[in-house]
Amino acid sequence: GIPEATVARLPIYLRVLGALADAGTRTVSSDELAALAGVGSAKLRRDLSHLGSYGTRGVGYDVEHLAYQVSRELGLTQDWPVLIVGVGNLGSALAGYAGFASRGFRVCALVDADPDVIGTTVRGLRVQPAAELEDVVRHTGACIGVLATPAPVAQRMCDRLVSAGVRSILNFAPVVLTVPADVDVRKVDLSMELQILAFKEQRKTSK
Amino acid sequence: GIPEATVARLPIYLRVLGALADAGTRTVSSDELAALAGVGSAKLRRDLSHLGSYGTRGVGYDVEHLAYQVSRELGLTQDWPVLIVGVGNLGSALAGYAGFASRGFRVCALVDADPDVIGTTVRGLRVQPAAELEDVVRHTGACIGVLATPAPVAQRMCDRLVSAGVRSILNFAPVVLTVPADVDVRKVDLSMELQILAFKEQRKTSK
Ligand SMILES: NC(=O)c1ccc[n+]([C@@H]2O[C@H](COP(=O)([O-])OP(=O)(O)OC[C@H]3O[C@@H](n4cnc5c(N)ncnc54)[C@H](O)[C@@H]3O)[C@@H](O)[C@H]2O)c1
Ligand SMILES: NC(=O)c1ccc[n+]([C@@H]2O[C@H](COP(=O)([O-])OP(=O)(O)OC[C@H]3O[C@@H](n4cnc5c(N)ncnc54)[C@H](O)[C@@H]3O)[C@@H](O)[C@H]2O)c1
Repeated sequence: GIPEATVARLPIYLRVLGALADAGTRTVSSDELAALAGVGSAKLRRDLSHLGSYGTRGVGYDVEHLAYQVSRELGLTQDWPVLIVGVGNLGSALAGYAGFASRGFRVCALVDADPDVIGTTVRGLRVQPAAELEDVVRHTGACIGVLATPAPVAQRMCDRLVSAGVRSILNFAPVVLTVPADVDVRKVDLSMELQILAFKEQRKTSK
Repeated sequence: GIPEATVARLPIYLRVLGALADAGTRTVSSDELAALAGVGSAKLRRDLSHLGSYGTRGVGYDVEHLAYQVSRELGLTQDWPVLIVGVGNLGSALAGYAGFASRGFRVCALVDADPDVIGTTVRGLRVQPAAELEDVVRHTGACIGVLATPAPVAQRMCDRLVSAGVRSILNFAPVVLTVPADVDVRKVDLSMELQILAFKEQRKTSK
């Protein structure tokens, strides 16, 4: 098996790789990864060779793939297929966010209702028709739905996600969704964040 | 002055108008607004006439403007000028979010570094060059900065916002920012939201 000492260093490598992935860094040399992890690069290369990972001469390691290998070794491999409904400005930003993939959230499909958007490729995925949502959920096994549609259609699309079997919803639309008891919804409200900043700003100036 | 009974109904009208603005509804008829507020439409029209607001025959009231008039009457008028740095997918989505304007957060300026983006109009605002950030802050009096740039430039742009006098920062870039003690930063991390959903999903299936 893998030496104990190597296993003990894997969580450190994983944390460093996660930070690199978040920052959108695609590859990392063994010297750079070793420096970030606080180990010698020869030791790092030996550790990773135990995982069957050797990097590419002159290029280094693929950050996302290495993160996957390390987390698999640590028994942490999660793979949550995420479906994004509504591929406008917000949906496109979410589709490309590296911070999702590095934590096991794989955007597996994109759907939109606009004929000009359907069929286009966003971050390597072909946008499928909202009309085929149920088929898309079935094919991909999507278990988390992200709602980035305009407000008037959010509840309707939520209902369709739920009847297709999706049990976890991340909602960006400014509506309060109604869902069955066994479905979790988290609503993101960025104006709330601004209000907190404004509140603090007001307190500063009133001192 | 304005009748007591009218003043008592203003907070209800404001709450209804806020919900309409959130949902992206631009205009509302007096009948619709009255129904949502639970009052007769003749009474509503009389109330609003006391604010000098008469609506447009056949169209109704402008939601955002009426909300402003009502909150001004209630002494609640806030105006927080917000500058968005980075007008890609995420920045464009934020620039257009009605939920900000209805709560007194007015996006007053947009800056980007990409020559193809500079000079374009996004939601009615002309995108200005990131190189002129300090001038833009001075001209607009921006006091809240939103960082929607790629990670590698986030700290640099943050430093420039701070030295231009911005004291409140909403950060979307996946980096931890360093700021002086008198500057507030709120960091948005949407992968956190997904992790919470995944955690709940895991607990469901392990029952
Ligand atoms: N919660 C927040 O803090 C926050 C911030 C910004 C935007 N928003 C909200 O996020 C949503 C998206 O914002 P945006 O700026 O990306 O809007 P957008 O108009 O750029 O994108 C919306 C997309 O949804 C698509 N769509 C419409 N009906 C659909 C359907 N039935 N099925 C699938 N797709 C459909 C449209 O074709 C479009 O591509 C809006 O509801 C907006 O209010 C929320
Ligand atoms: N926090 C989260 O949950 C979350 C979710 C999605 C995206 N993001 C992050 O938000 C940021 C924006 O994402 P996006 O999808 O909109 O990216 P994007 O590439 O579409 O947009 C980034 C924009 O920033 C501009 N830019 C680059 N350097 C600049 C500078 N010095 N000054 C001003 N503008 C500059 C680019 O020209 C571009 O228009 C990224 O850092 C991304 O990782 C965070």
